Amino acid sequence: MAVIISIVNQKGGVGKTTTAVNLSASLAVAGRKVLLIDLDPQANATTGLGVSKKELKISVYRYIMDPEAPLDGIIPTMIDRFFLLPSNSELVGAEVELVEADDRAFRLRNFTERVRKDYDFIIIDSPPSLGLLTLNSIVASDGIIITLQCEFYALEGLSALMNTFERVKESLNPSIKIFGIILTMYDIRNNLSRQVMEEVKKHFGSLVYNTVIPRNVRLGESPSFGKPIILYDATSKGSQAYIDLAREFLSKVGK
Amino acid sequence: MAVIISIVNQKGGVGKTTTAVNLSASLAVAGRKVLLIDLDPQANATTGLGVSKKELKISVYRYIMDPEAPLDGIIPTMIDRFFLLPSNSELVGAEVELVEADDRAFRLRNFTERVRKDYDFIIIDSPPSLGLLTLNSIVASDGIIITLQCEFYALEGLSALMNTFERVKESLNPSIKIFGIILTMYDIRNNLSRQVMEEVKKHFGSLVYNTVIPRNVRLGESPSFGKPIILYDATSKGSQAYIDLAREFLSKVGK
Ligand SMILES: Nc1ncnc2c1ncn2[C@@H]1O[C@H](COP(=O)(O)OP(=O)(O)OP(=O)(O)O)[C@@H](O)[C@H]1O
Ligand SMILES: Nc1ncnc2c1ncn2[C@@H]1O[C@H](COP(=O)(O)OP(=O)(O)OP(=O)(O)O)[C@@H](O)[C@H]1O
Ligand SMILES: [Mg+2]
Ligand SMILES: [Mg+2]
Repeated sequence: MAVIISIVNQKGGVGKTTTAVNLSASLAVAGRKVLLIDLDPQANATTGLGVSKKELKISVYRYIMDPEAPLDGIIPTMIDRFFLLPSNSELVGAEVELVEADDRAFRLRNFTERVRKDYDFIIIDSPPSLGLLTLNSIVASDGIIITLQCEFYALEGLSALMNTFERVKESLNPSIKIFGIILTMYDIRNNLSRQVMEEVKKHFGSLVYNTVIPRNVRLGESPSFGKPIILYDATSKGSQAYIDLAREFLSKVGK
Repeated sequence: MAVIISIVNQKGGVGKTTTAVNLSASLAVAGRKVLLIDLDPQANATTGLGVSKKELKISVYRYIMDPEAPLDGIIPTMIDRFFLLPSNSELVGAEVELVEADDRAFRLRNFTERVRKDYDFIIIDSPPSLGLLTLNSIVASDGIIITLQCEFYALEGLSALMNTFERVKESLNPSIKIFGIILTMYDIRNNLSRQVMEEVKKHFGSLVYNTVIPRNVRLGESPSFGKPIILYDATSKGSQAYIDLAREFLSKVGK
């Protein structure tokens, strides 16, 4: 039975996709079977794994509209045991199309419950908003991971995210947990990074992962080659950090 | 009569708010009367100018729901001639509340047309999505400015943004123009930055501003002090870049 995790933060550009892709790849390399679901109409996780969103015939949109549809939308990646349910721009329409549907918050969950037995982990990349897609992601999950860029605006948005989390926990998914907060794009030369880190550790204590993802040029380059960092440059600090993160994650979820 | 501009890009974290705040401040310092509208429920432009979103009694939400409401929601900033229409989290509800309204794409425009005569420039900061709020922003504007982080994923999203722009131009706002593309967080040490810049200049030519905003730590620090960069550190490369940008902008729009 898979553990299902959403990578969330409504603040844009804080490393959600980079973490979803590279944590998934690192878990697969560590021998786990992983499904990455790209729930962002921007489809960055899809492109970052070398899949052309324009040529896609089936995307996650099909399963949001019909959770019982045949599973041929799930595609392999270049890493063994690592599968992707890709996205494309048709997902943009879902938020409006589902406004009237009573089960609009449960569409993704209906799909993930169906495939949960086939994987060790299901990781969901969400868009930069607290709308219906992110809601679907949190409702479908056992826990959330918050990626937090070490910057002022990113810290600012944390309380809104926590409020949304509490509301979902009370009404839609009582068993959801916070698996942790991951600090991303940490720049050791920059005071602001250190101040944000100290502030977050003060408020959230042990929820904050010990593994910190440094700002690393190779992480920004790897999606342009359609590869996770471990295939693009396994010797880089970025790749090493995501391997460390996968190890810490496995010990925290007890697998 | 004000020139009205939206700062847009559905990709998150690409410098929309930083550009909206610092271009507005630099135009005000150059003697223009400017209204900055924060149309993002995250309210980063509001916080970045030292305004407490929790204590706000009136936000832009009031004018989206009632464009004829009294104008006491517009507040002065610490810079002469620079005014703010702040945001807070009540704006989150607008997208769903307006789904049935026939004029849902024109709400902000009804407000900006009312106040256009009072300013030289109205600048609108939009959220990281192509939803109803960003649609309102584009429909209310004479032109859009696209902030583009010099990274692969940011470049990737440009075609989706251009499609949305064309659709709005055809059906909702035929006179809308693209005022330009501004490259942000340019890192001179990083090949990827240079490659993205060359790619963008190849496709968009003179639409790309000559002024490039460098990655600059002081720009990331200034919002935590509630100040635009020109007040936080006028000697920084970040501040100088936004002053140059304001000058280039004024010459491009002929004011
Ligand atoms: N540790 C890092 N070092 C350097 N660059 C990074 C790092 N993590 C992410 N990036 C780059 O920063 C940008 C933002 O990261 P990413 O797209 O993963 O964030 P996101 O939260 O998914 O954004 P969005 O809110 O748009 O979905 C991307 O261009 C990415 O390549
Ligand atoms: N030129 C720069 N140099 C260094 N840091 C920058 C620069 N421009 C913006 N930043 C920082 O990068 C982060 C992202 O910028 P900003 O919040 O302005 O982007 P945005 O596009 O408005 O994000 P969102 O999509 O969440 O609205 C912020 O923490 C900001 O302080
Ligand atoms: Mg993303
Ligand atoms: Mg912003």
